Amino acid sequence: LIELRDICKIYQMGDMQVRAVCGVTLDVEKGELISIMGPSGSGKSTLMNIIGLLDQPTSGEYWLEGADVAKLDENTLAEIRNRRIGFVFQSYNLLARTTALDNVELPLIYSGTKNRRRKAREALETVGLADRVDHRPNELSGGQQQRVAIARALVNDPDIILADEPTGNLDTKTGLEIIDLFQRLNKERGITILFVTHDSEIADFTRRIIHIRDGAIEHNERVENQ
Amino acid sequence: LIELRDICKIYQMGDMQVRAVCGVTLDVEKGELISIMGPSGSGKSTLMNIIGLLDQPTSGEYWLEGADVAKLDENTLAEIRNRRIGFVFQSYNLLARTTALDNVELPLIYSGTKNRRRKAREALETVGLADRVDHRPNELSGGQQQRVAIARALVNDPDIILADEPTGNLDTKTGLEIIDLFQRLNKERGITILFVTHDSEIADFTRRIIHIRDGAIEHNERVENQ
Ligand SMILES: Nc1ncnc2c1ncn2[C@@H]1O[C@H](COP(=O)(O)OP(=O)(O)OP(=O)(O)O)[C@@H](O)[C@H]1O
Ligand SMILES: Nc1ncnc2c1ncn2[C@@H]1O[C@H](COP(=O)(O)OP(=O)(O)OP(=O)(O)O)[C@@H](O)[C@H]1O
Ligand SMILES: [Mg+2]
Ligand SMILES: [Mg+2]
Repeated sequence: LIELRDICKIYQMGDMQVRAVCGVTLDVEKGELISIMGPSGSGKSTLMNIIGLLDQPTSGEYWLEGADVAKLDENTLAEIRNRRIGFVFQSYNLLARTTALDNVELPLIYSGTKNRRRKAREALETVGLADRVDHRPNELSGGQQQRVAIARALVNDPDIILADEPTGNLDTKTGLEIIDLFQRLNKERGITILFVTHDSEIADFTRRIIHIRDGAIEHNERVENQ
Repeated sequence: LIELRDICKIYQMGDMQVRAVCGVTLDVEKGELISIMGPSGSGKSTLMNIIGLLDQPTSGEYWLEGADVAKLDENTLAEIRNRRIGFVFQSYNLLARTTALDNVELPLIYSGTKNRRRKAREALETVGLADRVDHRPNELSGGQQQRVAIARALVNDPDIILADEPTGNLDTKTGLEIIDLFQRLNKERGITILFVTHDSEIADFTRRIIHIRDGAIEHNERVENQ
């Protein structure tokens, strides 16, 4: 499903170069449940943004279901981002003046889906926020904002979910409920899921852990105790 | 040092009331190292904002070193917030168009401190960001932004540090380095430290854990293994 070949993302800062990621080669099969771990600043979000079509690599190739992403036009990319990929951002990226319900409804407006309001409401229920639908982000706790971002990523029934540290602001119990939800989506609907986490307990729920350090893949770990 | 008596914070949403916290009575002695734990949405940030003078309770009393906070004028409050309290926000609250160095320097400008640039640089070194001082927030990873927020909270040598989930976006190793730093500030300089965390491993480094649920203190736990 996802093939990365020698991916590099290099930022030019004045006369210095920051190699956010470099030399990343990676294959992800349809239906995999993978976690990505590594130190702060090691390139995890950068890699996720490239996979999620939110950023372009400086060099290297990215094939999504056999199509060379660099050759796709902007409309096709926008369509894939909206309908096929659900992205949970590390800093949520919610619209500030907009209620939780409207934030979650937004992808459904873009995809022209029927029954938007009902679907958005159900997604919020799934993450335990049925009683917070009319709150704006600044009227929500940090973990509640995080869950709105999760609900929004799920609402268009994507076949790939990319979640950048989806439980960082959640207590252990709520965090496990979210991971349980991801596991069920993966098992029952075959959704391919990659998430970045710092929590090894949570990584143990996945079937493969990719360890990243200094912008490169250090090693791949099969999780055996399934 | 800190005395809260029957603190309530209630938000009016249309004709509904949201009781973010209610009935919180709490004493914090000078030099304590305390963690606050509880489910997402249970009132931890609300409580921290009241203690940090960033928000006023709907009812109840707050005595800071014997002074009734409700009776202090705005200048005194601003002075205490700037010089005596270092606050690490759950969502960092960094200035977007400003480098890490300038973000950390800001409290020093307000307090009219000499050698600002050097002190800001040292604070960033302490959190491992010596090579990221000229990056703006959107040129930093999530965990790097979190560490800039931590550096900024320390730079004015506060005697109280309030940290709202300071390790939520940090890998285990970097998170423990930060907690180690807090422990040292507490032991060596007697700084009173309260932090919110979801990580019980991190809470075990403190000497008292306050458990919060549904806006109220459920119980106080002494940590014995010191
Ligand atoms: N726009 C940019 N310009 C310069 N450097 C950048 C930019 N964006 C990211 N970086 C750098 O690239 C590196 C990787 O960043 P990235 O956000 O991928 O890290 P991460 O692994 O997600 O970290 P964390 O766990 O802290 O979220 C970091 O060292 C960061 O400072
Ligand atoms: N301005 C507001 N208006 C209405 N309700 C609010 C407002 N701010 C916070 N709340 C509600 O108050 C409750 C407590 O919020 P708070 O941010 O203190 O939770 P928290 O314990 O910090 O949670 P988390 O661990 O998710 O950060 C939440 O249920 C939240 O929805
Ligand atoms: Mg990141
Ligand atoms: Mg909070």
